[in-house]
Amino acid sequence: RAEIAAFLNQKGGVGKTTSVVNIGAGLTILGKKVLIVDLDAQGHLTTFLGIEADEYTNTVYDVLRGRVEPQDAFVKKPLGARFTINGEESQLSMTVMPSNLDLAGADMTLANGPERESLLKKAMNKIRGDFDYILIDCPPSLSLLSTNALVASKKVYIPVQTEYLALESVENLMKTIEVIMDRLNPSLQIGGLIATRFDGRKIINRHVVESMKERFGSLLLNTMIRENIVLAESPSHGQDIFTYRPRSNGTEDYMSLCLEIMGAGSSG
Amino acid sequence: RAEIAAFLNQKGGVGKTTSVVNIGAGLTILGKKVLIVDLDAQGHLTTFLGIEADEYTNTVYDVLRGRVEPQDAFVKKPLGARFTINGEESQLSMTVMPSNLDLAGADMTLANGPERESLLKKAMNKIRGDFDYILIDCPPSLSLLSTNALVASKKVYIPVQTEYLALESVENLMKTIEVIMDRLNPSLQIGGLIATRFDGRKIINRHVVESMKERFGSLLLNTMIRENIVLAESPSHGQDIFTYRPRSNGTEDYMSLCLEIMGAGSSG
Ligand SMILES: Nc1ncnc2c1ncn2[C@@H]1O[C@H](COP(=O)(O)OP(=O)(O)OP(=O)(O)O)[C@@H](O)[C@H]1O
Ligand SMILES: Nc1ncnc2c1ncn2[C@@H]1O[C@H](COP(=O)(O)OP(=O)(O)OP(=O)(O)O)[C@@H](O)[C@H]1O
Ligand SMILES: [Mg+2]
Ligand SMILES: [Mg+2]
Repeated sequence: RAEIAAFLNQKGGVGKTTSVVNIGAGLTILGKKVLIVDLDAQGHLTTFLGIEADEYTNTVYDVLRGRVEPQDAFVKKPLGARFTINGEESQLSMTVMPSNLDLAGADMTLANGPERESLLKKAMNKIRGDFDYILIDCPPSLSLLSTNALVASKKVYIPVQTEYLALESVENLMKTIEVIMDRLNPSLQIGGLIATRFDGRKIINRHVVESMKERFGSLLLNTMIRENIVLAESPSHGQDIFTYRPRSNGTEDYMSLCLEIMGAGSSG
Repeated sequence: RAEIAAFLNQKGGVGKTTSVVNIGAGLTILGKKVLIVDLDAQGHLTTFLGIEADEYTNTVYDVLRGRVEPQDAFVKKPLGARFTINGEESQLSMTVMPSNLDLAGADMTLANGPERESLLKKAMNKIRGDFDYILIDCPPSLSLLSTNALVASKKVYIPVQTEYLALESVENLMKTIEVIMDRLNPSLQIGGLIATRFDGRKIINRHVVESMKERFGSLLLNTMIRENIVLAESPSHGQDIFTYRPRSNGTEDYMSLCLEIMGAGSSG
């Protein structure tokens, strides 16, 4: 049964979408069956992978409203790179549940329904058996959609850009997560904080990492994602980092993060 | 009567808060009376300036709910730097309307009231006479709060990080703004797109600026804000860039942007 994880931080632009795409791809390369869900009405994960979610495409919004079954909103995304595993060349692909602006109305249209916080959980329960990992990309807000992600997940990972403003909002986020753990999802755990866009030459980045270690201790994952321009370039080619630039810091960092997350899974 | 401008982009982390604080400070140095409004429940603008908005502080949420008058939620923020204007040293300050997490409930609690989209406009109308500029920092979403900002404003400025994902969401934003212009605020104009975190050495930054020029023409403001680490450091000192590092690219860029915005005001 799939390990379901949400990637959430209400601070914008900290690397949530970049992390979900590249961890999804890394886990796929490591032989796992992966579904990634775009729960942001802006559809950045969908755009990142070059998927067109027009009015004929079934999206996560159609799934949440019960209009279609979850598997009817699956899009197969082949990873560009050819991988040779055990001597055999294979075409790997991950599954994407896309999103588009229709989702923008969800907070209002789904707000009055019964069990409004567990719509995503019910949908994921139908398909958990088909995957090893389900990763959910959240919008930069604490809304009904991100509550749905936290209720559906067993783990939540918090990407934190190593700059001052991004650090400040983590305490608020932790409080919100604790409320969800108490009231809606007692099995939810914090998978960890992921330091992103780290540049060791910048004093502020080093200072922020120091305060993260002091404030959050072992919740801060060992792997830090370094600032690497190819991570910002790969979306304009619709590709994950392993496909776009296999020999790069971005590839190294996201692969080591995948291994840490997988390891965390077995000891978690 | 104040020129009211909203700074909005639903894409997170593109420099909205950094721009409102530093344009506010720049206009203050140029002799204007400035109010900056924090319309983000995360309160990043409030945190940026070292303001503590606890349960005893009147915030923008109290103003929107009509619990207090707008001027009861003013916090005076002195600019650290001493400015000598016409031979006289003066202590300049700008006014801040702070925010805190109470605002997170606004989309739900204010959603059913009458004229829910013009709550901020009504409040700003009471105090417009006291300022030359009112700048509104928006959260990274298209919600009731950002609609309030667009209804209250005469201009909207769109900070766009010069990276692929940030560019993609601008088209959606323009469509939303047009809907607001048609239905709720016919006098709203697009003040311009502001290219932020630009680093001329990075190919992707140059490419994105080229496509912005092609797609949006003269809507792209001439002044680009260059990537400059001191802009990310100044919030940890509670200071605007002019106070924190008067001799820096950040100071130069934001001062030239202020002049462009002021000039745009007179010919707009
Ligand atoms: N390690 C990195 N090095 C360089 N650029 C990065 C890195 N991680 C992310 N980026 C870039 O930073 C920007 C923000 O990243 P991303 O869109 O993944 O953040 P997000 O948290 O999902 O944003 P939002 O809050 O809007 O959903 C993007 O342009 C992305 O390409
Ligand atoms: N020109 C710049 N050079 C370097 N760092 C910058 C620049 N502009 C902004 N930053 C940094 O980038 C991060 C994002 O900026 P900021 O918080 O202003 O964006 P925002 O759009 O307000 O984010 P949110 O969507 O979360 O409200 C911050 O850590 C800020 O310090
Ligand atoms: Mg995202
Ligand atoms: Mg902000």
